[in-house]
Amino acid sequence: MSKFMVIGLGNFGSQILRTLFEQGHEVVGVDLDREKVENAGEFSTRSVVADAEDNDFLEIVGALGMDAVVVSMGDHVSQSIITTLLLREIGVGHIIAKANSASHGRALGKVGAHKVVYPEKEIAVKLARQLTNPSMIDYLDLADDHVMAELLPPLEFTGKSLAELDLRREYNVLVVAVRESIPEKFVLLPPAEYVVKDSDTLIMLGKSADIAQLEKMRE
Amino acid sequence: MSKFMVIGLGNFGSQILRTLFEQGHEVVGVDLDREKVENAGEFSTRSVVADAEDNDFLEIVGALGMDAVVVSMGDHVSQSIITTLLLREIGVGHIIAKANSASHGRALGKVGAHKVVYPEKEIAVKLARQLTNPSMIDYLDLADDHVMAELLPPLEFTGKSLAELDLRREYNVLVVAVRESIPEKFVLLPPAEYVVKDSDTLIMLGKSADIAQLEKMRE
Ligand SMILES: Nc1ncnc2c1ncn2[C@@H]1O[C@H](COP(=O)(O)OP(=O)(O)OP(=O)(O)O)[C@@H](O)[C@H]1O
Ligand SMILES: Nc1ncnc2c1ncn2[C@@H]1O[C@H](COP(=O)(O)OP(=O)(O)OP(=O)(O)O)[C@@H](O)[C@H]1O
Repeated sequence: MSKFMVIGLGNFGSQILRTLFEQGHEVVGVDLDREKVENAGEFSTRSVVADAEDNDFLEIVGALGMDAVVVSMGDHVSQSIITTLLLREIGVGHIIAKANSASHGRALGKVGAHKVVYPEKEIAVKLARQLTNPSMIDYLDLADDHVMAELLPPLEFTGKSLAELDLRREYNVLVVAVRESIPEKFVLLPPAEYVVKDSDTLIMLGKSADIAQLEKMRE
Repeated sequence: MSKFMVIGLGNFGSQILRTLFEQGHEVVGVDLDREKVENAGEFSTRSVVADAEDNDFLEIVGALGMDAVVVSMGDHVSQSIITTLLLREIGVGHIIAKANSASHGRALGKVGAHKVVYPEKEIAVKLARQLTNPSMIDYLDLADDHVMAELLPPLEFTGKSLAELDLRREYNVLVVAVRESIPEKFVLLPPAEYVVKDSDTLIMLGKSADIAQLEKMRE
């Protein structure tokens, strides 16, 4: 069991507090707003009304003893920067800060955040990709321009086996799994003779441009 | 090129507006707040100050002609529900609505949202998983309790080949790729004689519990 502190109990802050609490960890919530602190009482070990920019407070409440501290005050840019700075100065070893813009994120990194997250941007980029390409069910950016994508197969794939389609040679992508929907079943590394149905989705790995090529075939 | 409308220009709304605009699509931003509308002018085709709960307005501004409309008013629960209802009543074919709680999301579904997104919750769950398990770099939930995870390999894997480790038989997981960090290189479906280095990360597929087993080995 680990110990976490979350400073700033907006939408994101209270979600991370609740998720860690429900996983059985010790979590402390901090906010200036009394009502938010009272609401957080149900999904935290302890919740405290305080100003996180008060240096003495961070030491008293035991920020140093936490496995990680999350600073979630995206719209309160100066407060989040000062709080991150103070946490780093007292020696907190793992600080995660939420940013609402790229410049805010860079400043948080400079003053000591170990990790910066951009929740709205991350989901906006994913949603934009799904809106502009309906065959893309879900994806994850990997490294070196590779993506893992779950796609509806192009219509001309239906009724053909993976061996016939020879996706590695033809399109430079790798089918690592198939999700069948009737009944819902997940087939890891399907055999070459697997025949694609139009109700299947294909989980593929490949370079972003190669995957995009396949997405366009269905339009 | 497609046409999108985004109603509610908070953090998430303005991010999705900007992302779609930068991808070259026609985007219309709507908000009650004049300052937010003026700021959005730079990253939208058109931005309009208006009350989205005004039925006539939605028809005049052409919501019906959009490929999709995003309703992003998570904290304004009643406004987002009424706006979603009105959009559906005038016949908009693809409505995506942001929710800040599960009950808000269910109500949006009932009044006609085609898709409900929970940006804060989705990233909070991912961050909580990374915080409580430092060997987990990134992951994506697939179907039927399967996950795709990028993990730091357990220390005892270092110096062993994938054939020796025999991960499919021993742990019921599949290594679909390896990310080398020095130099950064991505190896799709590594050969059986690939020897794991401690600076590599392994991209694996498997059941959530089987992947979790591997994560724990590194603690
Ligand atoms: N100095 C401070 N000390 C403690 N809490 C603070 C301080 N300044 C602001 N807060 C709190 O931080 C919380 C979150 O602020 P903010 O709205 O900036 O976050 P956000 O990241 O935009 O929110 P969301 O997660 O809802 O998108 C608010 O509840 C506010 O009361
Ligand atoms: N009836 C309405 N018509 C148009 N815009 C509205 C209406 N009601 C609220 N808004 C706008 O919706 C925007 C977003 O509202 P809200 O804060 O509820 O969203 P949120 O999802 O919590 O925000 P964020 O994306 O920042 O987390 C605000 O800018 C507000 O002015």
